[in-house]
Amino acid sequence: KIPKATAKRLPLYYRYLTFLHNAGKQKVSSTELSEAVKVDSATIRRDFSYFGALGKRGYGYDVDSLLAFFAKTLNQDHLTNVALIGVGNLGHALLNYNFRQTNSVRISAAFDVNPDLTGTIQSGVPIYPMDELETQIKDQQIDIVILTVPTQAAQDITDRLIKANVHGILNFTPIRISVPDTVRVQNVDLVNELQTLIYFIDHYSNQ
Amino acid sequence: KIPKATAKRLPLYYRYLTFLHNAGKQKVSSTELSEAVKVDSATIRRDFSYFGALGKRGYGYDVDSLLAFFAKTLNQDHLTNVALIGVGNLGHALLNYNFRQTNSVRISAAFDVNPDLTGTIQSGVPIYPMDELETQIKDQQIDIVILTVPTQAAQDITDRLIKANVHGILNFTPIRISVPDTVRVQNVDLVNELQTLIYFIDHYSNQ
Ligand SMILES: NC(=O)c1ccc[n+]([C@@H]2O[C@H](COP(=O)([O-])OP(=O)(O)OC[C@H]3O[C@@H](n4cnc5c(N)ncnc54)[C@H](O)[C@@H]3O)[C@@H](O)[C@H]2O)c1
Ligand SMILES: NC(=O)c1ccc[n+]([C@@H]2O[C@H](COP(=O)([O-])OP(=O)(O)OC[C@H]3O[C@@H](n4cnc5c(N)ncnc54)[C@H](O)[C@@H]3O)[C@@H](O)[C@H]2O)c1
Repeated sequence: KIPKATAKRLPLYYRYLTFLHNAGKQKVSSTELSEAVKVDSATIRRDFSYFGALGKRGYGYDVDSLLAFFAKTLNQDHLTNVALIGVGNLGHALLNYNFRQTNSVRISAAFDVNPDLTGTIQSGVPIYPMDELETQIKDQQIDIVILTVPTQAAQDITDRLIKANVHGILNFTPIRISVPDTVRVQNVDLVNELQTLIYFIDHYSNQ
Repeated sequence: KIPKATAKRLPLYYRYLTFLHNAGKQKVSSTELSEAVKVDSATIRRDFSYFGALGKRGYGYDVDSLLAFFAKTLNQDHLTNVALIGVGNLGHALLNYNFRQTNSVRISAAFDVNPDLTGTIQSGVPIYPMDELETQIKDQQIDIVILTVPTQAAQDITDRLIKANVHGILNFTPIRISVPDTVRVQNVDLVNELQTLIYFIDHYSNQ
């Protein structure tokens, strides 16, 4: 089992290696990789060690074989459909973006309670009313949902998603939702990010 | 010096304690706090121990005194103005939201290169052209900037921010920007979050 912090860095390594591959580079040293992804070389070597020997010390890493390895590990050759619930300010921005820079994830269905939105198509994505949630999740075999609804709606919707056998939730609401161990939640808390930044600047900025 | 993981949890504790205070609660047990913020009690006790004895074991924590403590630690009674650069999809959503649920942070100035946007006011925030960046940062004593520009513009703008003596950047672009040690960067990488979620579901969902 690899640590969560390592799993969070894998997409970063993959993205940079894709960039190198497209630029025609064959080899990359751990120092160069470290400079690009802003992770120290010792951490990179430790991360890579979870997967067996990926490179020879002093020789650098082979870009193509690393890339093939990470593409498989991150299941990049297989498209994952995700649903988005709550097409307001933030939901709308995510729909417009629709993860265009990665070809392995796309938002294939959106849901809302606002009658002006449901039944329309935004950035190529159909917006369904909430009473079609379970049907669409089942028909499209959706396993991951992005939650961009108001705080007070978050837990009720989460309970419906658990019953609909969803395994992953990307939660943008400020509350911590309750889920059983079989469901994985990643919280993206934008207010937290800013307050943490302020805390560090107030307390450590002169160091 | 407290660990980064602890600092990231402080706003979460503060938010929940504010919620309890507004509901008129006097005491909270570490179990109840743990359930609400989804952090185990041992971690909460360890986090709190960095700040001296904040509660008596077995007796629970006093909501008001904890709240006052965290308000001071997070500098909540002082408004922090931040700037936002790049009022596109994501920038627009953040402007409309303008961190309304917290009274300690607000976006006071935005910047863009699009002539249709500059010179207008959106959600009460003025949008300036990029040639006014340094002047406004100085006049408004802005120390923190939210970066929601396209990838290729990110590093050049960061270099200008460093020269303008900004100390914190909340980076939404997928690249890792280079800054000196005196500048703190928090990366919010939405593509990473989804890919990490997919990795965990693929590898561990049956446990
Ligand atoms: N916009 C931001 O920049 C930002 C920043 C930080 C946190 N957040 C959080 O993200 C969430 C969304 O924020 P927003 O600014 O997009 O809000 P918003 O009010 O603009 O959008 C919410 C959307 O959810 C829909 N909705 C309401 N109840 C629903 C329900 N029961 N089922 C399905 N859809 C429902 C609404 O019709 C609306 O379209 C909130 O929880 C907010 O706290 C947003
Ligand atoms: N929208 C999302 O949901 C989302 C998700 C993940 C990552 N991101 C990242 O966030 C960033 C913004 O994404 P977006 O969807 O809002 O893009 P966008 O293209 O909609 O907006 C970019 C904005 O930046 C402005 N801009 C361009 N060059 C500039 C410069 N040199 N100086 C100042 N402003 C400049 C543009 O005029 C535009 O208003 C991108 O780096 C993107 O990869 C966005």
